Amino acid sequence: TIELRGIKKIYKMGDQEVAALAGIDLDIHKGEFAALMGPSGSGKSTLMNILGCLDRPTTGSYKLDGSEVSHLTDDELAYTRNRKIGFVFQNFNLLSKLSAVDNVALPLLYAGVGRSERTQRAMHFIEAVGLGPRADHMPSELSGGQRQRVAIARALANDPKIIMADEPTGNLDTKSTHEIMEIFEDLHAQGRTIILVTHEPEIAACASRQLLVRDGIITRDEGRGVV
Amino acid sequence: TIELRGIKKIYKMGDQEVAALAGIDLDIHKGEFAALMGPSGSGKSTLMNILGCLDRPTTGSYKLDGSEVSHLTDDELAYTRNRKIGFVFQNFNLLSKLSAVDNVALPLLYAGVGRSERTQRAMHFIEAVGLGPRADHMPSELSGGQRQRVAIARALANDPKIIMADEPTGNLDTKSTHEIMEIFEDLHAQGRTIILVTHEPEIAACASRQLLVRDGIITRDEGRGVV
Ligand SMILES: Nc1ncnc2c1ncn2[C@@H]1O[C@H](COP(=O)(O)OP(=O)(O)OP(=O)(O)O)[C@@H](O)[C@H]1O
Ligand SMILES: Nc1ncnc2c1ncn2[C@@H]1O[C@H](COP(=O)(O)OP(=O)(O)OP(=O)(O)O)[C@@H](O)[C@H]1O
Ligand SMILES: [Mg+2]
Ligand SMILES: [Mg+2]
Repeated sequence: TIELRGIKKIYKMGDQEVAALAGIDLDIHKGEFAALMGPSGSGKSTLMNILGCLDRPTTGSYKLDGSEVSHLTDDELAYTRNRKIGFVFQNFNLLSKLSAVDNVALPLLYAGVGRSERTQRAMHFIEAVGLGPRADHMPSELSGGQRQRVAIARALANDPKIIMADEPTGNLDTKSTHEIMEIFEDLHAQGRTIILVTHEPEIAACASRQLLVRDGIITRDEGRGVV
Repeated sequence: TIELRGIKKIYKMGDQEVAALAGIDLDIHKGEFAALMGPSGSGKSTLMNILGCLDRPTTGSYKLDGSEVSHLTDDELAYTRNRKIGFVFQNFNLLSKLSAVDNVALPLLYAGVGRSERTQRAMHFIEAVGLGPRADHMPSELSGGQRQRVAIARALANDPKIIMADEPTGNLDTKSTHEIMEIFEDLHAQGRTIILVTHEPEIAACASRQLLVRDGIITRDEGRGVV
């Protein structure tokens, strides 16, 4: 369960302030499938980064499964990110010196999984996103949509209970998009929580809950509590 | 005018070969508006990079306005890229140490435009893509869609005759997408050549010519010669 209260993220630029998030109250229950939409620059990635424990709010409270995230130690935070949350970044964030399969295996390495099991599980997800023949390519030897799919595979590798994906199909053709959405729908059917940012209405329609963000606040919230 | 004959791009990986482009013949006339579609990994960005004089084919001929590109000196190639072609990269390629407006002004700097005119023209395009209030932000202080729009503004800054855009609206919401497509349609109405990669059929529909790429070759080509 995710509980945000009064979340603000304010950047100081000289004597100006940019409020990326201007006061977010949000509850997301275990097993929900929520789509986050809104104009470019409205605060979606900022909100996702806070939900994913990758960034801290300027003010406000974030309780994840009952624990206040701002009170967690760095080790506890890293553990939460590694075990509980699978995060797909808007700009992929692959490590350029690791091959596709090694990028996907990285969360498993951090989780202490042994080498042969790591390779086996990473290859399972590499193949699930259609990149078997590209497993040993470096990120610079992959197309944009292939890198995006490696980022998706990496988010799923550690079998997380919560999947947060920031525009996971922005660089994908229709067929690859459908394949990825089927993966998310399967994971949701298994009881996982899915939060996905998209600007495409047909993708948002796959979710049971629809949130609209504008100028750092949530202006619409439909389908709450539907699992 | 663009004339490609027998264009191949082959990557050697150990004892394997990946044919990103497997033999492209293509004519694009001045003033055409062409959309390039195809599955993830099919060769679209590779083709765009060759068209944009950013990469050389393994074999084949590319004549741009009658001149064989492979025979141009480095200086002539740089001049061509700077003056004739505005290129929007799939992954934006902004310089992280320059602000948004300075990124947009960079092609003008290379073209020898004086400082105050540079700032004026760069701001014109920054505002055209809706980023006036973000002109002094660094790329790391911008959202994904804002960076994409800076990349678009930069491609237009030097008033190029040919605009090549690789998935320019992949990270944009519907409203921003429409604004960008209006800009491209205006530029086309002024007689410029536009080549744009997209995976969205509604965007491809704005073009008069539709090309489909699969496994490194062109498998469909409709609307040829329509200007
Ligand atoms: N440096 C490289 N070494 C080996 N293979 C490469 C290299 N660069 C690209 N490729 C391969 O060439 C193929 C074409 O890549 P390209 O980037 O042109 O695809 P694309 O059509 O733009 O895909 P997308 O829609 O995902 O952006 C891909 O299968 C990719 O894995
Ligand atoms: N480090 C920063 N300093 C100042 N402003 C910032 C910084 N990072 C983000 N912003 C601003 O915060 C706002 C929200 O950014 P965010 O990345 O969350 O938007 P978004 O909804 O994800 O947009 P997009 O759909 O384009 O990806 C934007 O207007 C952006 O310019
Ligand atoms: Mg974003
Ligand atoms: Mg591409």
